[in-house]
Amino acid sequence: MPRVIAISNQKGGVGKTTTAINLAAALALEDRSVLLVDLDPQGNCSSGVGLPKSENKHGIADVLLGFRELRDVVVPTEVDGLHLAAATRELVGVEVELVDADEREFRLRGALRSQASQYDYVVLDCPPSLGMLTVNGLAAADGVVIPLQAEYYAMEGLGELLRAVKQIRKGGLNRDLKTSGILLTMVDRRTRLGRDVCEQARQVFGADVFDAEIPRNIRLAEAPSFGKPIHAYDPLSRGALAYTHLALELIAREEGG
Amino acid sequence: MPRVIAISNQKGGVGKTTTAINLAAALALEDRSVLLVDLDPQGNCSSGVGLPKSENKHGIADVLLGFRELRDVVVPTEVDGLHLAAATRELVGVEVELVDADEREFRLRGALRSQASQYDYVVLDCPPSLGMLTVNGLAAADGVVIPLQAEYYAMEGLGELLRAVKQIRKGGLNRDLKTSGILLTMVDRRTRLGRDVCEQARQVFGADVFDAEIPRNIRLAEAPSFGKPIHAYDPLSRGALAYTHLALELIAREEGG
Ligand SMILES: Nc1ncnc2c1ncn2[C@@H]1O[C@H](COP(=O)(O)OP(=O)(O)OP(=O)(O)O)[C@@H](O)[C@H]1O
Ligand SMILES: Nc1ncnc2c1ncn2[C@@H]1O[C@H](COP(=O)(O)OP(=O)(O)OP(=O)(O)O)[C@@H](O)[C@H]1O
Ligand SMILES: [Mg+2]
Ligand SMILES: [Mg+2]
Repeated sequence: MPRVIAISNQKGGVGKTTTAINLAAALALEDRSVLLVDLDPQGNCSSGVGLPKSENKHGIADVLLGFRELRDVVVPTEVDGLHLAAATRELVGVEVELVDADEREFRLRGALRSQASQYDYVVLDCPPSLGMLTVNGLAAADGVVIPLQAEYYAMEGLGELLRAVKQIRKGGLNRDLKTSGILLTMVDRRTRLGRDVCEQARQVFGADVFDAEIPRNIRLAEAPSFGKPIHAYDPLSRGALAYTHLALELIAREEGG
Repeated sequence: MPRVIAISNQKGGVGKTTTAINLAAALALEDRSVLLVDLDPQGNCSSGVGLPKSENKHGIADVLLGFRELRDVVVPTEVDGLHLAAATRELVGVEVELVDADEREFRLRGALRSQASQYDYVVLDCPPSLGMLTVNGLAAADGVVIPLQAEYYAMEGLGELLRAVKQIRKGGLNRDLKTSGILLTMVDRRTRLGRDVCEQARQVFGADVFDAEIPRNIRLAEAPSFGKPIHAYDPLSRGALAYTHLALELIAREEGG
């Protein structure tokens, strides 16, 4: 069975998609077989690996609504070993369509349990909310990676997300859900704010915070316009090295050793 | 009747809250009477003006659910002429509670039409989604200001938002809704990406793009941790000057002259 990792934070613009794409790519470069799933109707994850939402006929929305099997919507990406279950235009309607549906929280979990066994990791990019798409992601996940932008508003919302994760675990939706780790993103240690938030996060959350920090690095913001993960766009950039560091740390946490 | 301006973009982290707070403050400093409304369950707008969600007993959620009148939840802020209808913990449940309610899209519009006549401007901070809270905002608004972060993913989502605004206008939810303007935010003209996106936005959207650009300025990210708009935290910063420029431009567009 694959290890399923959700990348989630209801705060917007903290680096969820950037982390989902580049962690998945870095894991594939470490010879893991990886499925990336775009659960955000914005479809940034899909376009960030060169498969924009508007060009995808089928995707994860078909699986969540029961129209297609997961294996029928998965496509390869430019990176060896990295596959994608893409966003399509239909994804924006899924939350409303699932309101009265059976097993609505477990649609993704069911599909991954039965049809993703050939992967070592499944990485889920979640939208900036705690709605039904994110709930599907958290119900299907073994662990959640929480990108934390090194700024004030992001710190403020973290408590609410940790409470939601706890409710999903204790409320029975997913008894095994753990926090894989908190990832400091867009870190600029030249600013007092950047240093303060990093220090505060490590003090408050201790070992839950990954050693790996993702620096603010313009190459990470440029890569999506070429539809490439950072390792394919600029493999020697600070952004690429940071996501490789994260992948190695996650492998150590997940696989032991 | 006040001019109601919604600050909206479903893309996360593009500067909606920063724009709502600092535009509202800048308008108040130009001797307008302003009501700021926090429609985002995250409550960043409320804490950004020193009234964090956890400390507010009543707020806009009570008005949307019909429990209180608007005048009973409005509170003054540190800035003369700037009032707030705050977020409370209950706001996170409002979208679900309105699913089957009467006039669910028009709750905010009704409250503002009947109880906000003493204000010159009402500024609405919307969450990063196109759900019922944002729909309430767009249905109540005369104009929408769209913050556009000068980066790739933000440009990608803009078409979808403009389509949604058009649907709200042509579909009858709000026949008078216009785009007040597209605001370039977090602009760093030292990077090629920043220059490219600004140039592209002005080419494609022309006069719809405000002249005022908001530069990336660390003082704007620091101010919320003190619960102050930029003009109260660092009135001579580039961020404060840029939001003043925006307020003057909006006044010229809205009031003529
Ligand atoms: N470390 C970084 N350095 C520089 N830019 C970054 C970095 N990480 C992300 N970005 C850029 O910041 C913006 C926000 O990141 P991203 O879109 O990944 O966040 P998100 O949390 O997925 O947003 P949303 O809430 O809309 O889903 C994007 O334009 C992205 O390219
Ligand atoms: N011009 C700027 N320069 C530097 N930092 C900025 C600027 N504008 C906003 N920020 C910071 O960037 C982050 C994102 O901004 P903000 O929270 O206002 O975006 P948002 O669109 O409201 O996010 P959400 O989608 O979560 O509601 C915040 O930490 C904010 O302080
Ligand atoms: Mg994203
Ligand atoms: Mg906001």
